[in-house]
Amino acid sequence: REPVAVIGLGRFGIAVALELTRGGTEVLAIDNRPDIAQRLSGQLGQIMVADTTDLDALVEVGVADFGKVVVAIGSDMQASILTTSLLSELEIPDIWAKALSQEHARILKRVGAHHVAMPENDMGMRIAHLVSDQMLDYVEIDQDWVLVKTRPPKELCGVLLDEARLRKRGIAVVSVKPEGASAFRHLDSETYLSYGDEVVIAGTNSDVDKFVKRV
Amino acid sequence: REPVAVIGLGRFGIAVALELTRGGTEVLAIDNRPDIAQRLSGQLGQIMVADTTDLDALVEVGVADFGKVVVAIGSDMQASILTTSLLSELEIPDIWAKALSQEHARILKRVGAHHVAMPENDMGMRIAHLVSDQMLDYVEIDQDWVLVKTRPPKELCGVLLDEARLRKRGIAVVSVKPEGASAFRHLDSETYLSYGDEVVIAGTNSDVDKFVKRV
Ligand SMILES: Nc1ncnc2c1ncn2[C@@H]1O[C@H](COP(=O)(O)OP(=O)(O)OP(=O)(O)O)[C@@H](O)[C@H]1O
Ligand SMILES: Nc1ncnc2c1ncn2[C@@H]1O[C@H](COP(=O)(O)OP(=O)(O)OP(=O)(O)O)[C@@H](O)[C@H]1O
Repeated sequence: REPVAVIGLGRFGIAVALELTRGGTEVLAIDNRPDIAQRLSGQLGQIMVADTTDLDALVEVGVADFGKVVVAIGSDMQASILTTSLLSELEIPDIWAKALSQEHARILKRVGAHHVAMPENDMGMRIAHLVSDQMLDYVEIDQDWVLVKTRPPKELCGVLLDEARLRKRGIAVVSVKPEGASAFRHLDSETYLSYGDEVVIAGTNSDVDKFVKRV
Repeated sequence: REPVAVIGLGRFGIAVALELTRGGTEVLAIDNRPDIAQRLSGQLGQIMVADTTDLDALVEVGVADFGKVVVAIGSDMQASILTTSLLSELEIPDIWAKALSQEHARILKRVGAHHVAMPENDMGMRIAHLVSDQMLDYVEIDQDWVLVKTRPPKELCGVLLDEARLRKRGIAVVSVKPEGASAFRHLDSETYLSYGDEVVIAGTNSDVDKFVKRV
């Protein structure tokens, strides 16, 4: 499994580095603040202090040999753009960068980021759906394809699940966690849902929206 | 549809307020910085300037009548906790708050937040999986139930999809976006996958992990 370099150890960068480490991926964590490196030295394998807007420093800490680098520098837009641009010059094949805004995201892509993430923005959209629609979870897995965790609408409770009929309405019930069960599972050929269950539903935004509204 | 008050218009708060507004929910947006209120006055219906750590100010802007409030104050942990605590005193029935850390999340719950979100942390975890496992998307919809968007593993390409066999390995292929298609759709009774397709797969962390590894 390929090692990954994570630059910038704010909350986002730390989460990336820790989750990679938990999954068995070797991580090189870099930040220009010595106090941050100090604080994390217990939790992360390898931490280096470097200013990544400096090409020599980047090469010196060994980033040039990495196949994958995550630029998790947050509020300093200039440092984030400059670092990304240098990584692109070093021909790093897979560069991920955190963006603060759509404009920042455009610039990052222009200077060589292969993938851009906007954590606060994506999460804000997700929370908006949870708050207004009483879903337990809402995920846009693609442009107009969503997966929603919710209680089954009344009409689905206490009757044999008619998957063909739901399909006509653009809906598929993907998984179920029966009331009292500790985990989700796939559907059986014969499923009865009750109100205390949780289900995962898939479909387009509007099909799922119409469907869930009838809870 | 119930109106929602959003306090704190950083990147997360703005995303919540805008997405709610797009979905047709009435939003009262609040921030104590006049310049922020000024800048957003075009995009958000109703914006008020108030210091939400002041109970009188909270009551004055009308928050006491809301059924749902999102506390999106970020870096000022004290203001976030105090605001949440006051909202709880006002007996707001549904309080969502953004947390900076697990400890902050615990305190927010203790002072009355019904739901806590950690955007940078959740997104960091998600990005970690995308970077290391070459998935197109990775979502934990429950404790140990994940939905993953990916290219089909070689073994699934060019043959009739055997759902029963996959089920024995704990896997369900939930949706497919055939190469060249512009959108995802549900599976047909007879599906052939090819390498250029994208699929959404569901299962436990370890079942999906084993399965995707064989791409
Ligand atoms: N030139 C640089 N070289 C290396 N690290 C840098 C550089 N500039 C900033 N950083 C580091 O990036 C980290 C994250 O940046 P910052 O804290 O501004 O982001 P943030 O948006 O608050 O992050 P998050 O939302 O992830 O908490 C900081 O720890 C900072 O020290
Ligand atoms: N007491 C308060 N009353 C009202 N608004 C407040 C108060 N304290 C802070 N805010 C507002 O909360 C907003 C978000 O806070 P801040 O920018 O510190 O968070 P952040 O973590 O950077 O946010 P994000 O990650 O969402 O961009 C700011 O616009 C700030 O003005």
